[in-house]
Amino acid sequence: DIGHGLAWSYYYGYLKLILPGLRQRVNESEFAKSGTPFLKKFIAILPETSICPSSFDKEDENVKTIGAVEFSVSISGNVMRNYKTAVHQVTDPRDKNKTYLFLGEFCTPLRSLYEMASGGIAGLSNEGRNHQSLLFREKLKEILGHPNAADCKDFVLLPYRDVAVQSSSEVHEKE
Amino acid sequence: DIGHGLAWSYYYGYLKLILPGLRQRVNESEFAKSGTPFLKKFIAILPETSICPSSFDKEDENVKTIGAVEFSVSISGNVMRNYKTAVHQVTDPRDKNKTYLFLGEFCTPLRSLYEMASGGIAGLSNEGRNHQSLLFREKLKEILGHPNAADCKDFVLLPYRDVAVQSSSEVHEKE
Ligand SMILES: Nc1nc(=O)c2ncn([C@@H]3O[C@@H]4COP(=O)(O)O[C@H]5[C@@H](O)[C@H](n6cnc7c(N)ncnc76)O[C@@H]5COP(=O)(O)O[C@@H]3[C@@H]4O)c2[nH]1
Repeated sequence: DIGHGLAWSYYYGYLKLILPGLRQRVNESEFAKSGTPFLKKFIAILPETSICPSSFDKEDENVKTIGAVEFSVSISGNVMRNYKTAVHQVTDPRDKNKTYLFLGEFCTPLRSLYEMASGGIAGLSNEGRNHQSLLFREKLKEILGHPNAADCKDFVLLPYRDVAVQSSSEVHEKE
Repeated sequence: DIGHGLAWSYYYGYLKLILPGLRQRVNESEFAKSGTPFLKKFIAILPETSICPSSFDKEDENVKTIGAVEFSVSISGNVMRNYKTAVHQVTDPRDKNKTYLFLGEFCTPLRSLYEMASGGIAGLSNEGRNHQSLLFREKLKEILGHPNAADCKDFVLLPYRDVAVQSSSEVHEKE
């Protein structure tokens, strides 16, 4: 199943690389020194539609990307491949003086699922896409519960009902 | 199947992003101006064992990584994510004055397959790993043959019999 493959790939090709050293990199960054409350876990948002907006800024006027924590490592012949973990600032809409910081993204493997359903080659239906997204999430939770993944604890999988952005045909299909 | 998922992810999450503009970026780079013969297609090497060395330099004294062609784009909430395409110089062992350049890597999704077979969580056997590698290659060829992938022609999938690096236990398993 595609969703399972994406979960294994996300774990071994990304989470296993960025999570073990993340908290330390964050603590050594300028963002941690700012004194702003900072949730130092990597948040991977799982939009229900698998639509992964390219950036947070356009999606929510209260969220602004202010930079990234990064490191480089040679992987698979790609010398000093760069891994960036974006840092975002959230402003409390009821009190513009209250801000806090978080790390995260829209869970990138879902972007491939969305493309498979809309890209015209894979022939994946929206139901198939949603099913594979569920398989991805279940498999990733299972992997992260394994003792070998103990160094990947600074991570949150966050499902997000972005149903409002669905076109009327998608809403119709759901019914 | 895992291999199929990795092929779709490699296509939509990487090849579709880097291949369409690759030749132009290469032609505008310092490497193209050097006058050295330059094969301007992206080469993804598929080691038979799925072992993906971190860099070419250690693998072959005649190959040296001399830089990269890169660009940045906001993907999935990761602002200005960096995509590097490594440039390698090959020296002809029979004539040290003859060099040529190529772009490429050890096909990164295979690295996840290798980790799945050796990482102790997935329980994937070496036969399973080799089978998924074959499925990956077949699916990727199929995707790249589709009319929608016409802008991804500057690409070569290169299987490589790296069997010599197998431990005696792997060779034994194969028999
Ligand atoms: N947000 C985010 N930032 C990253 O830097 C990153 N790097 C990987 N991933 C995701 O982890 C998983 C495993 O990565 P892997 O490198 O094995 O496969 C990658 C890899 O084979 C190739 N690829 C993507 N970006 C690059 C890159 N910059 N250099 C080389 N290869 C790349 O295409 C596959 C799919 O990439 P994404 O679809 O971006 O999602 C990947 C994937 O789900 C990332 N996700």
